[in-house]
Amino acid sequence: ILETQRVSKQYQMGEVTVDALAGVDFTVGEGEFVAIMGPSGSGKSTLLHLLGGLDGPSDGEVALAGRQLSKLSDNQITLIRRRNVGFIFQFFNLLPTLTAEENIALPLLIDGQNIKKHKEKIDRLLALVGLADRRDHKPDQLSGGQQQRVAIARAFVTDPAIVLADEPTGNLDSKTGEEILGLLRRSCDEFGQTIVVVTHDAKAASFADRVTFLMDGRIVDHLKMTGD
Amino acid sequence: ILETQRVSKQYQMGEVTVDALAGVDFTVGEGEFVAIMGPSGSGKSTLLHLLGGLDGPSDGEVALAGRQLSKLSDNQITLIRRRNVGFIFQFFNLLPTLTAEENIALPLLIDGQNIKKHKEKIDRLLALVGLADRRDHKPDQLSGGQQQRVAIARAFVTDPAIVLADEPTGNLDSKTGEEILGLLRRSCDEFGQTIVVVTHDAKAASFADRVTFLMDGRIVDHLKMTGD
Ligand SMILES: Nc1ncnc2c1ncn2[C@@H]1O[C@H](COP(=O)(O)OP(=O)(O)OP(=O)(O)O)[C@@H](O)[C@H]1O
Ligand SMILES: Nc1ncnc2c1ncn2[C@@H]1O[C@H](COP(=O)(O)OP(=O)(O)OP(=O)(O)O)[C@@H](O)[C@H]1O
Ligand SMILES: [Mg+2]
Ligand SMILES: [Mg+2]
Repeated sequence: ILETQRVSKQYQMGEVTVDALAGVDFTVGEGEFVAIMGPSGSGKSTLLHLLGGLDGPSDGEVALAGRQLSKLSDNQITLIRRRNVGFIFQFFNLLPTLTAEENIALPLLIDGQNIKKHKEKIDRLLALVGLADRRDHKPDQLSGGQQQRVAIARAFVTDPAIVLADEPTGNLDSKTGEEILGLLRRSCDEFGQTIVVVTHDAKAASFADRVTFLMDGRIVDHLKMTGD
Repeated sequence: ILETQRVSKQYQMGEVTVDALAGVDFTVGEGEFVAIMGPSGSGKSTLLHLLGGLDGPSDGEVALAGRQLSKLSDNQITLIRRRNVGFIFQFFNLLPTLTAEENIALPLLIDGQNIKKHKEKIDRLLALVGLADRRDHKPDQLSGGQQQRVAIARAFVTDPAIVLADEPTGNLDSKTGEEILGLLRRSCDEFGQTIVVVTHDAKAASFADRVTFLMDGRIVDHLKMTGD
């Protein structure tokens, strides 16, 4: 359902070329829960953004929801992402003028839905991430971990087939973090969602089916989690 | 050197009052390394901002560098903070138009210093956080953990007596995180700096002399780290 073939991503800084990713072959099957780990700066966020069609590679091919992105226009890629992907950004990207509840509802609004029809779902998501009593707070009236949880809830509101999460527990205490990881695990086991989590947290990786390790823009190792 | 007495912080949300902190007595001695832990939303960032004079309490007293802040004007508090405190924010607060190197140098500039005289110190800080080859990158050309490391380096550039760090390893892999924690520990042991770290990471807390636990805006427990 997600795939990169020989993918590279370079950034030009004057005369210097930064190789953020080099020759990455990465595949995620439908309904899998995969974790991506690696040192700071190793290319994890870059890979996640390519997988979600938020950016294009310098070289190689990316397939999202089975569609090869190099063959599609930007508009087509945007539609595929909106239909299929929930993205949890490393720094959330919440709208500062909207409340927690409105930020969570935003993907539905963008999709042309009538938000009133989804009130029950939004209430349930707020409760799932422990923010029922913070629904009217704007981002600057929320703690760091509360903002992160708004971003997490938002990623699930369209019931997407694929959830891409960039360090979803980075600002959470271990108890709250485990609740979120449990939510991701259940989405996979009960609802068949495909989950890709970038994480520095070994405990988060332990919730996945397998772990891929990045270093200096390349895949260097794999680990299969034999859950027992 | 840092103290809160019976400190409370309330936010008014229409008819509802949010008690971010309630009756907090907290003291840090000169040259100590203290960690503050607690669930997401328990008041850790709020407490750190009050300790650094970035905000005022609703009730109670705050002393910074031995001075009682309620007796001082905003300008006086700002001067005391600039002279004595290096702050690492939970979400960094880097200037998007400046490079990593320029962001690190900013406190010196604000202090009216000639930055050229401090080139060696800035080079050393860049190397200490592993960003020598990223000095010309702006924040949007840096990974999340690289941005965090710029914020960390910036907090040390004025050799402040006090460093207040809000989740300084939240976006770092465990190896890089330990290097940063080692840097904080050495600042305390070798240079006598006073360090207060808010963290969700038990390993980070283990580098401290003692740990204070917050829950629902109150101090609920203490732990002395008997380092041996
Ligand atoms: N401006 C504000 N208006 C209303 N409530 C606020 C405001 N700022 C913070 N709060 C509330 O105060 C409480 C404490 O916030 P704080 O940022 O100190 O938590 P924290 O312990 O740092 O959490 P985290 O670990 O998630 O960063 C939270 O419940 C938050 O919703
Ligand atoms: N726009 C850009 N221009 C130049 N270099 C960039 C740009 N964006 C990212 N990079 C570089 O690409 C590399 C990979 O970045 P990426 O954000 O994918 O790392 P990461 O693995 O997510 O790191 P972290 O764990 O710190 O979040 C980094 O070394 C970074 O400096
Ligand atoms: Mg990243
Ligand atoms: Mg906080």
